[in-house]
Amino acid sequence: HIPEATVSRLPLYLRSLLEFTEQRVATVSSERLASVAGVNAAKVRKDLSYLGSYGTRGVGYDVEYLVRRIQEQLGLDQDWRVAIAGLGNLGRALVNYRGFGERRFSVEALFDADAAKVGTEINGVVIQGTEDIERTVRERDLSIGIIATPAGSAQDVAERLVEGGVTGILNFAPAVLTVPDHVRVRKVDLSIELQILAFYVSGTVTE
Amino acid sequence: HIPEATVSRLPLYLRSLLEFTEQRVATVSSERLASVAGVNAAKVRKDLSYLGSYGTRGVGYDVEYLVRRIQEQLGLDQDWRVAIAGLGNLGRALVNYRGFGERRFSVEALFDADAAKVGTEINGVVIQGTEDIERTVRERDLSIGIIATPAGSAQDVAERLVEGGVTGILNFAPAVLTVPDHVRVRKVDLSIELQILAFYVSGTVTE
Ligand SMILES: NC(=O)c1ccc[n+]([C@@H]2O[C@H](COP(=O)([O-])OP(=O)(O)OC[C@H]3O[C@@H](n4cnc5c(N)ncnc54)[C@H](O)[C@@H]3O)[C@@H](O)[C@H]2O)c1
Ligand SMILES: NC(=O)c1ccc[n+]([C@@H]2O[C@H](COP(=O)([O-])OP(=O)(O)OC[C@H]3O[C@@H](n4cnc5c(N)ncnc54)[C@H](O)[C@@H]3O)[C@@H](O)[C@H]2O)c1
Repeated sequence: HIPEATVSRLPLYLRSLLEFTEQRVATVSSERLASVAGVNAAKVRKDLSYLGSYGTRGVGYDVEYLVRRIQEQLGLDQDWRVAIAGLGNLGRALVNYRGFGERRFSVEALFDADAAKVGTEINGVVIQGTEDIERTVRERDLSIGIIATPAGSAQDVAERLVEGGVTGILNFAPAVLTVPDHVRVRKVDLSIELQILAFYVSGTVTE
Repeated sequence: HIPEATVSRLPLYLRSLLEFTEQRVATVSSERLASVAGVNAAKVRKDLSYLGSYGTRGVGYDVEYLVRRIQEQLGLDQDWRVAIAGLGNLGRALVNYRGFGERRFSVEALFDADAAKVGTEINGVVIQGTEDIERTVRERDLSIGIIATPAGSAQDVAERLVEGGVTGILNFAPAVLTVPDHVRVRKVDLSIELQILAFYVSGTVTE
């Protein structure tokens, strides 16, 4: 059983560990990982113990072993096939973001309700109409959907994605989605990032 | 001393508490708040104890009091004046996002290096050239900068924002920024959201 707070830190550790791999660093201390994730070293050791990974006192953790363990744990040892619905400003920024491909998330299908956008291409992928969502998700075996539509369309789009077989949804639209129990929805609200930043900027003392 | 993991959950509690306020709900249990933040109820009680806020056993927490306490803690009892640099796909999506204004983050200035964009307007704000960043940040007393430029320009833009007086930076560009100690930088990487979603979709059992 891995706590949610630990899960949300694993990608932060992974990002740094991948940088260490590029710099041919073989071992890393819990202190060094702690500073990149904004927690204390004891918490890092606790987090990594959930993966059955114990460093050697005085030596640290083996970088390559940790990268493999975290990637397995996050399900990144496989390719994830992703659909994006809503190719406005946000959707286009997400399609072009290289950070997704580097983590084996491959954007395979694009959907929009605007007839003027349907049939055009971004990064080699043709935008289809929303009536194609269910069939395309099924045919191309897509497992994750990203919703970047206005709030009013989000529920309808979610239902079409789920009908086609998607089991994970990243929702940017300011709307609460109702989906079956087997589907996981993660809501992104970038104002939360600003609120956390404001906390630190306003000088409140923290751990 | 409030731990970072607690800080990052406060905006999640706040979002739900504001919804309860709209629904005229007077009190809320730690269990109810726990389910919105994806942690257990004991952790909610621990988080809220850092704010000096203790619920009454069997009754729960006073919603209005909690909203005020969390807003004070997050520095949301004041207005935050924000600049955005880089008005491409991502920057435009951020300017238009109503979620910022609802939390008292007001986008006051826009900057881009593309001569064709300078002088045009988004949401009533005129895009200025990057040479204006320092003067405008100082004159309008902006405290937060959001960087949505390509990686290669991020450091230069950060330096101009800091020169003008910004003390918090939300960085979307895939580049590590070097800033003075008094400036807080928060990096956003949306692929981290996908990695966390992938963890839950791949069915790994969690707490
Ligand atoms: N969560 C966050 O932090 C955050 C940040 C920025 C924007 N947003 C939200 O993301 C959404 C997109 O923002 P934007 O700036 O890109 O808006 P936009 O208006 O530029 O783009 C919306 C796109 O969705 C398309 N669309 C409309 N109905 C659709 C449907 N039924 N199916 C598929 N596509 C449909 C439109 O044609 C358009 O291309 C908005 O809901 C906005 O509130 C969220
Ligand atoms: N962190 C994430 O999760 C995430 C997600 C999507 C995109 N991104 C990143 O955000 C950035 C923007 O993405 P996009 O899709 O909007 O790209 P884009 O090319 O559409 O926009 C970039 C904008 O920055 C402007 N610009 C270039 N140099 C500048 C400078 N020196 N000062 C000010 N503005 C300058 C350009 O003129 C353009 O308007 C990229 O670095 C991208 O990698 C990050």
